[in-house]
Parts: sequence; structure tokens; C-alpha cells
Amino acid sequence: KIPTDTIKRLFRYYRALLESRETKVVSSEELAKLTGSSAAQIRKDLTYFGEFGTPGKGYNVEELGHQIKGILGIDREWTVALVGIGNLGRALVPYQGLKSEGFRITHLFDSDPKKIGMACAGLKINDINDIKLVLHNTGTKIAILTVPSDPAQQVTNILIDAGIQAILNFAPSRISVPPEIRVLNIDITNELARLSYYITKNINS
Amino acid sequence: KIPTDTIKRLFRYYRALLESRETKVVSSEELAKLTGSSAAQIRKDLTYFGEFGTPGKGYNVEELGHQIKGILGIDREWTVALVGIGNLGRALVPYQGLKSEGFRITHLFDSDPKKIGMACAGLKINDINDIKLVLHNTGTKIAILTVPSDPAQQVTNILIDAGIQAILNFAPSRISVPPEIRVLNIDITNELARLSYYITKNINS
Ligand SMILES: NC(=O)c1ccc[n+]([C@@H]2O[C@H](COP(=O)([O-])OP(=O)(O)OC[C@H]3O[C@@H](n4cnc5c(N)ncnc54)[C@H](O)[C@@H]3O)[C@@H](O)[C@H]2O)c1
Ligand SMILES: NC(=O)c1ccc[n+]([C@@H]2O[C@H](COP(=O)([O-])OP(=O)(O)OC[C@H]3O[C@@H](n4cnc5c(N)ncnc54)[C@H](O)[C@@H]3O)[C@@H](O)[C@H]2O)c1
Repeated sequence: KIPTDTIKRLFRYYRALLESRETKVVSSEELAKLTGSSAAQIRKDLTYFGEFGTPGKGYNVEELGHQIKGILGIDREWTVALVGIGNLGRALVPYQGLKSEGFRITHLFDSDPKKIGMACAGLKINDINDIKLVLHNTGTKIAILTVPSDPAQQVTNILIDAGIQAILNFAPSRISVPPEIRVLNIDITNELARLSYYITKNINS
Repeated sequence: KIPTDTIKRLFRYYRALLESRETKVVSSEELAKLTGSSAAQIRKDLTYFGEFGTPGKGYNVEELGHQIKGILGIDREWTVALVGIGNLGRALVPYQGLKSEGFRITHLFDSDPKKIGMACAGLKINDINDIKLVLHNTGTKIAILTVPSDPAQQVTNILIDAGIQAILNFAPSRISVPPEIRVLNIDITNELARLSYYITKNINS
């Protein structure tokens, strides 16, 4: 089983390779400088996925970038549903950073009658109750959840019923899903609490 | 040295304790159900910080919550500077979820002359070049960075010079800082790439 942290680092290696597009070959030491991981960590992470590069010669930038894209599944386009077009949801819809890696927010959903039927960054806001119909045959498997905590679990159940297999959850509450469904949580308050822990630790030591 | 993942989980235990405020005592098994960690992991994590609870009896909800707040440093108020009042920055300013844990966004900065002097959610947008003056004697140590990738490093250097010790960075580029400064990165595209990895893996297996 491949460690979670290896997958997290993989994307960072990919970003670093994108930034080195002018060079043909890059060593693990050079990649280490660009990503903050150690050269040994990079070599170890890549061995989980096969033989890359030539020992002593480094990695072919274009080839390794291509291989990592395949491993991560970002060599194709993913349509993404976004549920909850409030303060945060509205900021995510127009974000170009997702498009460059193949993630396109294509379907918006909300439960507020005042928002349903309106447009946000050129996309129509659909009624969450119509999600099964709207997503039917679109092949949409990923959803971003930017609803409040209270309805988060109920909305999650609706998403899974509509064929969603992976959810990026911004609500600060835990959502439970069957084992074949993947959830990643982004909790900004938790990140700030980690920062306050480190500052407090520095002060106390 | 306490593992990073332990600190991440600590905040989740804290949130679970908040949700169990009506009960007096909670066992590690009950906390496990609420947080998704195992009971053994919870006990192990807490031993890094001292003796909590009574074996066989569980943990006093109020007392443990109070102790975790102290460890994380969220038993006090932190003023937070936010730099880059664009699409994302504007969504974060009014977010009430931060206030409830003691994080108050109090100072806004941008470099766009059209934005400087305007207000966002009742707060004035200051010129980033005045940050040392504006933050002087405010005790602000934490900053949220929502500027584009290109100026991210330069803005980081300005923040450190103005006394910031910890940064929550949303720009998808690596910022380098001296060892005593803490940076946490939130990269939404990386999270989506992790989700596409898991879906692709499921399809292939
Ligand atoms: N605003 C932020 O900066 C921020 C930051 C971090 C996390 N969050 C979290 O993200 C979530 C959204 O925050 P926000 O500030 O955008 O809130 P918001 O209240 O502005 O927006 C929430 C949206 O969800 C919709 N909604 C509510 N119930 C729904 C349902 N059952 N089905 C579909 N849509 C539904 C509402 O109509 C609204 O449009 C919250 O859980 C919040 O804690 C927000
Ligand atoms: N919008 C999103 O949903 C989203 C999601 C994830 C990550 N991000 C990242 O967050 C950052 C902000 O994204 P956005 O969509 O809000 O961009 P934006 O262009 O809407 O806003 C950026 C803001 O930063 C300001 N700025 C630029 N240079 C500055 C400097 N030197 N000093 C101070 N302020 C400066 C600009 O004037 C502008 O107000 C980007 O790095 C982006 O990749 C955005």
C-alpha cells in the first residue's frame, strides 16, 4: 500500500517538473531543491510506481512529468460538481488554477430558491434535488462541498446516490461515507490551530 | 518530537469534545466514533502531552477540551493579517468559523491601488507597503496569504520583516522561509489530484 504522504508529494514533484520544462534532465537533488523534500525521499517515493530515470543520470523531465500525470489520473479531464454557492463556493467557481490540471467545475447546485436558476461565473445554479437527473450520463465523479456543517452529511448521501465517488469537503464537520467513497477535508480553522500550536511551542521553548 | 499528524488529530479531538458538551465523561472508544481515529491512536496521541483521564473511566469532557485548547494555543485570541483581497481572500474575511476558535482577521492588505482604502466586510484594505507600520504593536503573528504565485515569495519576505511568524499559504507555489517561521500550504488542486488518483486506482484494481 502506498503511503498517503507519498501521493501528496507526487503532485509537488509534478509541479516542480512543470516549472523545469526548459531543462531536459533533472537530478533528484535538483528536484529536492524545488520541492523541499530530500533527494532520498524523492527516489523512494518514485520506486513505489516503477523504474524511473537512469541511476546517475537523473530523470527525463518530460517523460517523468507524463508518467506522474498518468499515475495521478490527471492526464485526462475531470468534470467536477460544486454544491453550496455561498461565500466560499462562489470564489472557487471561477478559479483558473483547477482548469490547468484538468479539473473543470461544470455543474453547480444549491438549495436556496433565491439562488436556483441564477448564474455564477457563467454556470447555471441547479436545484440540489435534481442532481441525479442533471449529472446523469455526464461521468461526473468528483464533487466539492461548500455547504454549512448541518446539511453536509445529508448532501453527501445525495451526492453518492448521484454517482459521486470522491468529495473535497470544506465544511468543518466529519462526513461519513461507505469504504469505496473517498473524502478529503480542508479545515482552515484546523490549519490555523496548527500554526498557533507552533508559535506557542516556540514561545515556551 | 511530536508527529505532525498527532497535532492535526488533536484539533479534531477538540472539535469532537465540543460536540459532546452535554456529556460529562467520554471514553476513547466514543471519541474514536466521533473523529474517525482508533481508540488506541487517541490514547497514544494524548500521552505525548501528559496524563489525561482515568484509565477505565474515560476523559472529563470539559477538562480535556480545556487542556487541548491550551496545548494548541487556542485558549487565547489571535489577530490575523490577510494579504490579497481577491476572489478567495474576499470569501475568507467574513468567515465566522475562524472567530469561534479565537482567530480574528483584523488587518487586510493588497497592492492594487483600486482596492487600497476600500472596505471589505467592514475592514479597511491597507497598502501592503505600509504593513510594518500598520501591524506595529498589534502583536499580529499569523498571516493568511491569498496572492497569486508570482508575488507570493516577495510578499512572504515583507510579512516576516513585519513580525509575522506563521503563514497559511493558498498560492500554489512553494515559499521559502527561515527555520523559525512556520508555513502551512493549502493547495486545492493537489487535493483534487489526490482524489483523481484514488478514483483511477479503484478503476484499475
Ligand atoms: N467562507 C469561508 O471562507 C470558509 C472558509 C472555510 C470553510 N468554510 C466552510 O465552507 C462552507 C461554506 O461556507 P460559506 O461561508 O460559503 O457559507 P454560506 O452560508 O455563504 O454558503 C453556504 C451555501 O450552501 C447552501 N446550502 C445550504 N444547505 C444546502 C443543501 N442542503 N444543499 C445545497 N446547498 C445548500 C446555501 O444556500 C448557501 O448558498 C461552510 O461549511 C463553512 O464552514 C467557509
Ligand atoms: N479563487 C480560488 O478559489 C482559489 C482557490 C485556491 C487557491 N487559490 C489561490 O489563491 C490565490 C488568490 O487567488 P484569487 O482567485 O483570489 O486571485 P485574485 O487575482 O482574485 O486575487 C489576488 C489578489 O492579490 C493581490 N495582490 C497581487 N499582488 C500582490 C502583492 N504583491 N501584495 C499584496 N497583494 C497582492 C491582487 O491585487 C488581488 O487583489 C492565488 O494564488 C490562487 O492560486 C485561489
